[in-house]
Amino acid sequence: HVPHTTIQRLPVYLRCLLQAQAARVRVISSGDIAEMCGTNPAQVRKDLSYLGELGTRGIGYDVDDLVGHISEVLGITERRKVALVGFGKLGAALYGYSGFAERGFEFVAIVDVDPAKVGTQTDGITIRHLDDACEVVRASGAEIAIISTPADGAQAAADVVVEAGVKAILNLAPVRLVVPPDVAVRQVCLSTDLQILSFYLAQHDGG
Amino acid sequence: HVPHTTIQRLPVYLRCLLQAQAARVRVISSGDIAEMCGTNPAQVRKDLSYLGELGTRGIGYDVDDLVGHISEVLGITERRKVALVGFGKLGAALYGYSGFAERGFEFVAIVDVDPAKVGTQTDGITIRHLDDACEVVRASGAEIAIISTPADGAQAAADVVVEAGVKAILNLAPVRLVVPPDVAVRQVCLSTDLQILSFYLAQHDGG
Ligand SMILES: NC(=O)c1ccc[n+]([C@@H]2O[C@H](COP(=O)([O-])OP(=O)(O)OC[C@H]3O[C@@H](n4cnc5c(N)ncnc54)[C@H](O)[C@@H]3O)[C@@H](O)[C@H]2O)c1
Ligand SMILES: NC(=O)c1ccc[n+]([C@@H]2O[C@H](COP(=O)([O-])OP(=O)(O)OC[C@H]3O[C@@H](n4cnc5c(N)ncnc54)[C@H](O)[C@@H]3O)[C@@H](O)[C@H]2O)c1
Repeated sequence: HVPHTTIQRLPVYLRCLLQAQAARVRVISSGDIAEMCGTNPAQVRKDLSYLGELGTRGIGYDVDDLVGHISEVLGITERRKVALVGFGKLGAALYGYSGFAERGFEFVAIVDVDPAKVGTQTDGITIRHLDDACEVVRASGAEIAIISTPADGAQAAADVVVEAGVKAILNLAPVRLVVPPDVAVRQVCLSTDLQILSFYLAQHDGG
Repeated sequence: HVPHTTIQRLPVYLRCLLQAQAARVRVISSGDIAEMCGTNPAQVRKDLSYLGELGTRGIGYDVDDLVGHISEVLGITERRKVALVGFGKLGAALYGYSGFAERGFEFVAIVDVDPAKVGTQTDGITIRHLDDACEVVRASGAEIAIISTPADGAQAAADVVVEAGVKAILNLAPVRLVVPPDVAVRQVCLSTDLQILSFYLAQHDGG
């Protein structure tokens, strides 16, 4: 069993290891990983120990090996299909973000309610109406849904994608979603990031 | 000294405590806070212990008192001024997000390079050109900058806001910013959220 706090750090380790791989580093120590990721070596060793016997004491970890292990644990060795509900300013920015495709996440369905958007195409995907979303999302094979509707539309959007068989939701709308226990939800809240930055400002001011 | 991992959780505790406050809860236990925030009671007690002697064993914490303490530590008892660099799809979505104002973050300057945007007004703020950004951001009193430019414009945008006296940056562009040691940077990476969701999918599939 991998603790939730460890899972949160694995993508960060992966990002740093991919940078090391691109720089043709073959072996890396827990100290190097910690430095690249802004954590400490003991935390890195503890987190990676949940993935099995991976490193060699005194020498370090094989970079290719570690990239493979973490990718497998994160279930990203194959492409993951994503449905987008709400194609407004935020939805369009996420759809256009190259970082998702680079990590194997592929948009396969877009849903909205705006008559001016429904029926139009963007990069080969036709924007469909919420009323048709259950069949569209099911037929698309989407496993993850990103919800970027206004707050008052988010729960209904979640209900529809869950009915379509989606088991993982990234929610950007500022409401707490109610979903069955076998559906994972991650809530994005950029205000939390601003509050953390505000903490450092307060410290800087001697507060 | 408050550890970085504790700081990351304080905004989440605050969000839950504000919900409790709205529901007229006067006293709350570490167990209740843990349940609302998806963590465990020992972690809550340990985190809050860094803020001083706040709870009473066996009774719990005074909700109003805790809200006050955490707000003070996070430096959000006063409004924080924010500059936005890059007014594209993502920038416009952040500018229009009511969650920031609700938590005391106020936009005071917007910067872009697109001639079709520069000089136009949105809600009383005139979009200014990057060339004028240093004076504009300094004059606005912005303490935090949000960077939502394309990747190739992000470092130059950071240099300009740092020169203007900004000490905290929320970076949405997919590049690692180089800033002086007294400037705090938080990197937003929604792909990390998708990778964490993918982990739960892999577990669900019995992977
Ligand atoms: N989590 C954060 O930090 C953060 C930051 C910025 C914005 N947001 C939130 O993201 C959401 C989207 O913001 P935006 O700026 O793109 O808004 P927007 O108004 O530009 O876009 C919303 C889109 O959703 C569509 N829509 C409306 N109701 C719908 C429904 N029931 N089902 C499907 N689609 C529906 C609209 O037609 C529109 O295309 C909002 O809830 C906003 O509060 C969150
Ligand atoms: N972190 C994440 O998870 C995530 C998600 C989505 C998008 N993004 C990133 O956010 C950024 C913005 O995305 P978008 O969809 O809004 O793009 P966009 O093209 O719609 O908007 C970019 C805006 O920046 C302006 N601009 C260009 N160069 C500039 C410069 N040097 N200085 C100031 N302004 C400049 C443009 O005129 C435009 O208004 C991109 O870097 C994108 O990769 C990140």
